[in-house]
Amino acid sequence: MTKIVSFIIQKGGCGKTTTTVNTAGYLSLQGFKVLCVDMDPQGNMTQHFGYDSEMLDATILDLFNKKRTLDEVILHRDQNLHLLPNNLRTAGAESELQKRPDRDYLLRDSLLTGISSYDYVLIDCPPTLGLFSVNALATSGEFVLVVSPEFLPMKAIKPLYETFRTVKYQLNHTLQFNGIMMTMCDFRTRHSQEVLEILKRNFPQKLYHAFIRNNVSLKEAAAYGQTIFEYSPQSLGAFDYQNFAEEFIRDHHKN
Amino acid sequence: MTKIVSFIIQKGGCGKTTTTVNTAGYLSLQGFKVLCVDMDPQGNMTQHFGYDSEMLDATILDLFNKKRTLDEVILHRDQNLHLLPNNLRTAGAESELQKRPDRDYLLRDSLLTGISSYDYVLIDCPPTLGLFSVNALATSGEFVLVVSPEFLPMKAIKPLYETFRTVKYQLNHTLQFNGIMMTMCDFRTRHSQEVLEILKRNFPQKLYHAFIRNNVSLKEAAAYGQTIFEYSPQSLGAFDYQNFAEEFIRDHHKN
Ligand SMILES: Nc1ncnc2c1ncn2[C@@H]1O[C@H](COP(=O)(O)OP(=O)(O)OP(=O)(O)O)[C@@H](O)[C@H]1O
Ligand SMILES: Nc1ncnc2c1ncn2[C@@H]1O[C@H](COP(=O)(O)OP(=O)(O)OP(=O)(O)O)[C@@H](O)[C@H]1O
Ligand SMILES: [Mg+2]
Ligand SMILES: [Mg+2]
Repeated sequence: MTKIVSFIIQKGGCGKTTTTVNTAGYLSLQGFKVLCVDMDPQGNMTQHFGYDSEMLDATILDLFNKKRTLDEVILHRDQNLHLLPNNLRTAGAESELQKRPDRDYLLRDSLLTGISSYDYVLIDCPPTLGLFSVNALATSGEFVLVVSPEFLPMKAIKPLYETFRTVKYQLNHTLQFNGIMMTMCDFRTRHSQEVLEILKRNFPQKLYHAFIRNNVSLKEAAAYGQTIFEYSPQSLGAFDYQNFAEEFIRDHHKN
Repeated sequence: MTKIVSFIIQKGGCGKTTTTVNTAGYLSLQGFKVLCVDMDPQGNMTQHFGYDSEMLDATILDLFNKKRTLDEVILHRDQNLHLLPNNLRTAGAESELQKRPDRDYLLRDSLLTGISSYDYVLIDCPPTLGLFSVNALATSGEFVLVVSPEFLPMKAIKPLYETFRTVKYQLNHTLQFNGIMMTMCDFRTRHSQEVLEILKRNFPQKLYHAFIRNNVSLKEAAAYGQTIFEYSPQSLGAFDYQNFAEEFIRDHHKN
């Protein structure tokens, strides 16, 4: 049974792309077949995997417009890791896509035919709660809320939770809240400890034990178009994402 | 002559809101009359100034829909610092606003009548290049590109530059590229030094000398609804933003 999971928060720069890429990297090393979906027209996930997003012939937009099939658009990044890429052409088409009657199910309908061979489909969301994030939630069995332990990111949680409820009741009854993953953490500061306390109090069951520390090798890996496991497997970043991915897998098999 | 400046980059989490708020804070302390405009429906600037964005009666959306006048919407945060607030209601209205013939000038037309008493209008942009960022650029005399010295944020510069050219030729001939300001800097890492070198090489005339170091007091100030000058005037963050604001003022009077 293919697990479809969105990594989401509308606040910018919380580590969504870094988390989706590195979780996919670890899962694929463990032998799981993973399809990554870049739902951000800025194409950061596509770039993080080493592709020049603006040079691609086909992207997820061609799938939405039924100009290409899934097989024609998917990039075979590695044996166990495939990518549904994106670029800014999709941003330009957003207001047209908004007008379509099937606008909430563009992604779900595009994936319907061809994802049974994957163990996981991991979706990277853009920093908004618009059409593309709604599509991601409408397609997913669950979502992971990615947050850095800071005040402004924390403000994003309540509106996101409300969007989750709306999508669950109107578009996708199966959608579950998988959990909250904290990244870019430096718990030496009082500020991040205070945020951690607030999250523990409000979401005791949902907070992942694993968290990701601030680690420059995660930034560098993106510059080299690699996952952290390819770029620097002995780094703190690789250790932390292994920890998270192990908990993510365990959680899944528990469900 | 009122100076209208946008702080922009579509990449999420680069410090746009923190920069707009603290630059406005410094300018207002120097006696300049400043109007801050929150063009991000997530309302982070509104929250950073201490308001509960979701509880507001009137926001910038009411201005776009001509339901309220500028005076009715503007919040008088301090004697020299006023705010045009925003919240998620505006996100819900985006696809309607897109359809309007005056959609690119919603902000410009809303400000036309009432900004002559301000020395500066500073606009905080959302993490996209859609309707709201285009409106910000169509209204501004200049824009400051806010970036953190990392690979993924750097990938955003070229598409932003292209959007600037398009807006300049189609919507606003007066629009100028003020400069690039680097924030969230930790120049002990090779990665950030490499990015700095690339920016110096590609934009020698545009890079501000002043930059903002990573400093937790900037995160804390947001949690207290204050500018860094109110929250911790002796902090590194206050020193760095003073430096930047001084250079920003000098540049302006030079133009
Ligand atoms: N744990 C970490 N330690 C250090 N740097 C990190 C970490 N996680 C992410 N980064 C860096 O922080 C920046 C933001 O991360 P990322 O782009 O993954 O966030 P995002 O939520 O996807 O952003 P957006 O909202 O723009 O999509 C990137 O430059 C990334 O390389
Ligand atoms: N120089 C700095 N040092 C430490 N933390 C910072 C600094 N500048 C900003 N921050 C923090 O980093 C996070 C991102 O900053 P901010 O929200 O201002 O970026 P943004 O570009 O406005 O994000 P978005 O794309 O979501 O609008 C916030 O939690 C903020 O408090
Ligand atoms: Mg991203
Ligand atoms: Mg912001």
